[in-house]
Amino acid sequence: GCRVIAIANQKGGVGKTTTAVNLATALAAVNKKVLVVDADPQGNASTGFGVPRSKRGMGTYELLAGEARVSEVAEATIIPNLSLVTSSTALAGAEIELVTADHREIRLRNGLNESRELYDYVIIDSPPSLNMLTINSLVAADEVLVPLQCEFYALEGVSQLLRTIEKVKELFNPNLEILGVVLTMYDKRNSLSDSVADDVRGFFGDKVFETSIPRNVRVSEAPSHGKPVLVYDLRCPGAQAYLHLAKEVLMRRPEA
Amino acid sequence: GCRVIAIANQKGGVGKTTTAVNLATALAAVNKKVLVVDADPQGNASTGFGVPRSKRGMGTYELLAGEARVSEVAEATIIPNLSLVTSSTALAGAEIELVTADHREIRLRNGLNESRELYDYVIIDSPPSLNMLTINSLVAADEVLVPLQCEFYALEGVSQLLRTIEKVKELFNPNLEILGVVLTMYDKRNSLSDSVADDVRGFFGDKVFETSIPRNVRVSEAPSHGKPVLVYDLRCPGAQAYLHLAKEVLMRRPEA
Ligand SMILES: Nc1ncnc2c1ncn2[C@@H]1O[C@H](COP(=O)(O)OP(=O)(O)OP(=O)(O)O)[C@@H](O)[C@H]1O
Ligand SMILES: Nc1ncnc2c1ncn2[C@@H]1O[C@H](COP(=O)(O)OP(=O)(O)OP(=O)(O)O)[C@@H](O)[C@H]1O
Ligand SMILES: [Mg+2]
Ligand SMILES: [Mg+2]
Repeated sequence: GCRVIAIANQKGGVGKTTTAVNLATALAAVNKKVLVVDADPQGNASTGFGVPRSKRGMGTYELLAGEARVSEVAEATIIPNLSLVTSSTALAGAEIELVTADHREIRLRNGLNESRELYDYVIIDSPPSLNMLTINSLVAADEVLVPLQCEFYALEGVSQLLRTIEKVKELFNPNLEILGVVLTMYDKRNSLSDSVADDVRGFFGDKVFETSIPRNVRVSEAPSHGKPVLVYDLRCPGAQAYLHLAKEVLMRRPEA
Repeated sequence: GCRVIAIANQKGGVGKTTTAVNLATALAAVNKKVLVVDADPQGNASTGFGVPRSKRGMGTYELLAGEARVSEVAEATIIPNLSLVTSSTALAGAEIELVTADHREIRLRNGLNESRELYDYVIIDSPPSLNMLTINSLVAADEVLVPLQCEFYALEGVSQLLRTIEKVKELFNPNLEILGVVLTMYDKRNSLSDSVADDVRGFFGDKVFETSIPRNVRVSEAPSHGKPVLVYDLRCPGAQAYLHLAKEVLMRRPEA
């Protein structure tokens, strides 16, 4: 069956988009059929695959609005086996429109129904908030992957995120499970990174992936070339870490 | 008169909170009476001043709801001359409540009216989005300070932010001016940082502050001690940069 994974954390700048783009690419590289859904009005995941703003037609907004089906909005990317539903500025308006819409929480789930027969993995990149777009991502997903930057402010927000996940599970999506937590921008020379990593492993136990993603400038350079870092520089530590993460994701299935 | 400055950028993790906390502390250090308003449900600015979550009573939520006046919710901090309006989890609900409320855009401006007689500077930390909380911050403010991380994805979002600022100015707040753009987490060893900095200076001209904030681990350690970096380690490069930034802010007044 298809696995739908939401990449979520309301803390900003923790590596959600970078994880969505590169985990998806790594899964496609081992011949999984992958769909990435850019549910963030910023549209960074769409940029990460090299789709210029001027070329973004129908996408996530139309899925939420029920105006198009997945097969009509999913577009091929430079990566074999990987399709993308882009985000456009129309999505910025969706947040406000959703608040007063019918069935507001299940719109993305309904929109992605068809994708379950077409793909092995659906990866949803969500915005830095616990708003209706993120709620829609959590309701549409079977699993949540939480990127966690090794910084103090990032640690602070985790309990708010867990409460939101619990609530979504209780009210809208009983199947929702936490696939795992991945430490990002880990810098072994920096004692803060280490102490946050220890706290996270203490709190989450084996939900924390063994792979942590090192801070690596090649990772942040890749988007300016419109490519995932796996394509931009496969040998670099960041790309290698995402390959290892993908292996763990393939091996690990939440208690179904 | 009082200067109300919103710290805004919808891109996550660019240094909004760090800039709000440390700029405010630097201004208080030169005897300006300063109020920090934490308008982000994450509540990181409140943490940055050492206010534990359990101690957060009435704050920004009550200001928005019209249930309390500034003088009732502003609380003293460890910093002389600096008061804080805290954020609590109640604020997470404000976003949805505001969408359908009367006068939804001007609620924070109304709530902060009284502060104009009590303080020299009001610094508002906003969340990583262009939602109702950020709109309220922009409508309440006279000036906008934009922290911009020297990274490609961060550069991408600037035009969306400028469009939103223009719209707020047109519809709700004709006095709103861009005070300036400050480059954050600048790493001179990294060519990406340099090329983004060049792009930003080319685009914004002298709106870009001369001071850029270097990436400095002491800055990210300070919140875990509940202190601004100016208090935690005044000599470090990050703290020194925020002192220089404050000097520039004092010297620079937008065309009134
Ligand atoms: N391992 C890494 N090493 C170096 N830079 C990284 C790494 N991961 C992400 N970055 C950079 O850090 C910044 C934040 O990452 P990213 O945009 O993926 O986070 P996000 O959580 O999606 O942000 P937002 O909350 O705005 O959606 C980006 O500029 C990205 O290129
Ligand atoms: N100059 C700096 N050097 C090193 N680390 C920094 C610097 N400025 C900020 N940081 C760290 O980077 C992370 C992001 O900064 P911060 O939380 O202030 O950004 P933000 O824009 O407020 O994030 P959000 O979008 O979630 O509100 C924090 O962990 C912070 O401690
Ligand atoms: Mg993102
Ligand atoms: Mg912040």
